Amino acid sequence: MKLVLAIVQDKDAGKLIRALVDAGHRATKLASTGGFLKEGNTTLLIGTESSRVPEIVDIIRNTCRAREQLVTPVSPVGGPADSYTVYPVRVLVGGATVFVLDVERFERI
Amino acid sequence: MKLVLAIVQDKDAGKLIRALVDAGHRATKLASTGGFLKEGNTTLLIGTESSRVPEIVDIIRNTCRAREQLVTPVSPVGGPADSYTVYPVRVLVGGATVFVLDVERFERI
Amino acid sequence: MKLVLAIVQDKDAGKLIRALVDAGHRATKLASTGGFLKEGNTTLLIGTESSRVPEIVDIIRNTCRAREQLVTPVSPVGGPADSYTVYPVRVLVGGATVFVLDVERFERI
Ligand SMILES: Nc1ncnc2c1ncn2[C@@H]1O[C@@H]2COP(=O)(O)O[C@H]3[C@@H](O)[C@H](n4cnc5c(N)ncnc54)O[C@@H]3COP(=O)(O)O[C@H]2[C@H]1O
Ligand SMILES: Nc1ncnc2c1ncn2[C@@H]1O[C@@H]2COP(=O)(O)O[C@H]3[C@@H](O)[C@H](n4cnc5c(N)ncnc54)O[C@@H]3COP(=O)(O)O[C@H]2[C@H]1O
Ligand SMILES: Nc1ncnc2c1ncn2[C@@H]1O[C@@H]2COP(=O)(O)O[C@H]3[C@@H](O)[C@H](n4cnc5c(N)ncnc54)O[C@@H]3COP(=O)(O)O[C@H]2[C@H]1O
Repeated sequence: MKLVLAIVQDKDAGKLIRALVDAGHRATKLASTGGFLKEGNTTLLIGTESSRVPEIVDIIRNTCRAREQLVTPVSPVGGPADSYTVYPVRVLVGGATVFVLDVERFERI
Repeated sequence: MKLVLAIVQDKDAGKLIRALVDAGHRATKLASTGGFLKEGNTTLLIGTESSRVPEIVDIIRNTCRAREQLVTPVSPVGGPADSYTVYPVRVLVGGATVFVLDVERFERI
Repeated sequence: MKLVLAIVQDKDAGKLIRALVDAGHRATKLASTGGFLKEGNTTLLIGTESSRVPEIVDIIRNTCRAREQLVTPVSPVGGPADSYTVYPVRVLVGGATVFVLDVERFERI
């Protein structure tokens, strides 16, 4: 048994969950926040038999996509106190970050 | 050291946490949502010594119970456009889904 | 690859995340609740290469600190029905509780 922990963008979460459920998988959704951009994202827990992990990774690959996000830093970068030229920063936010953990014991109660 | 991750129904979460705390266990609660029914549920994190895992599984077994839930599908199943017979679907929601993970390193800071 | 799961007090979460991000780490924040005090706290997920785990534990040690919390029990302890002497209880809440889990497979999608 494995536990797949996938951090995905909110825009893709609904589509990913539907695809997982349609394929017979079970998933639990947690609301989370990215440490860098401080924006809401989604952390999914997907417990599954080891043999189905590749299938789940494929579903994630097919439903989640990387997006560029423009971020305006909170304070101006460099320059004297009275010249406020703010340069927005481009950040590439991945479709998904996936961790597969081994499960020592699994119980359905 | 092990980390027990238990997904339980909100109705049983309070009772389960009280029983764990009374028995000297420590637990952290996360609000979660089921991927299929899209209803709120609870994900508990319980870090514990390996020897106490069976005791924790027993506590879960004694406080969490399976319930049948009637779900009305969003759209009518089959039939022509103007005959709207909607059949509620019965879904058995388990008392708990429990994953036990091995902890390589544990620190109290 | 390892997954560091750290449960910290809300007061320290912002400072900890900034320190992790400044050091080039990635972190995902989950809002959680302590099972005993029923107060909000923060659960952080930090995926990292094994070699960087000690560095992360140090950052946690340097930014999170234990605090004493006074808790007034909900009902008076002992005594007859009409004498309400309530004794607040001191609880030491640790700076952080840290679990390091092994990651079998890691994907960036
Ligand atoms: N310390 C840092 N220095 C410079 N740039 C940084 C950085 N931390 C993050 N970024 C950049 O900002 C994007 C959003 O990160 P955030 O932490 O908000 O949101 C992250 C975070 O919530 C989660 N995540 C990614 N890797 C993680 C890991 N190793 N551990 C825990 N969470 C992770 O997935 C979201 C998307 O991450 P992704 O890597 O695709 O995209 C990241 C990356 O391009
Ligand atoms: N392997 C796993 N990995 C991650 N989380 C897991 C999991 N197994 C269970 N869960 C979590 O526990 C809740 C109850 O699942 P259970 O299997 O008892 O009860 C399930 C099951 O009877 C049914 N169900 C779930 N997914 C299904 C699917 N893909 N196809 C058919 N029935 C499904 O609907 C009930 C409620 O499911 P829901 O997703 O709303 O809520 C699930 C989900 O949040
Ligand atoms: N092994 C573990 N597994 C999962 N989560 C863990 C954990 N150890 C700690 N935590 C999390 O970290 C918070 C602080 O725990 P700490 O042990 O420092 O500080 C604790 C401890 O001093 C005390 N405490 C907790 N559970 C107790 C119990 N069953 N009996 C007596 N005292 C307890 O109350 C403080 C606050 O506890 P609270 O539960 O509200 O909040 C806990 C809980 O959310």
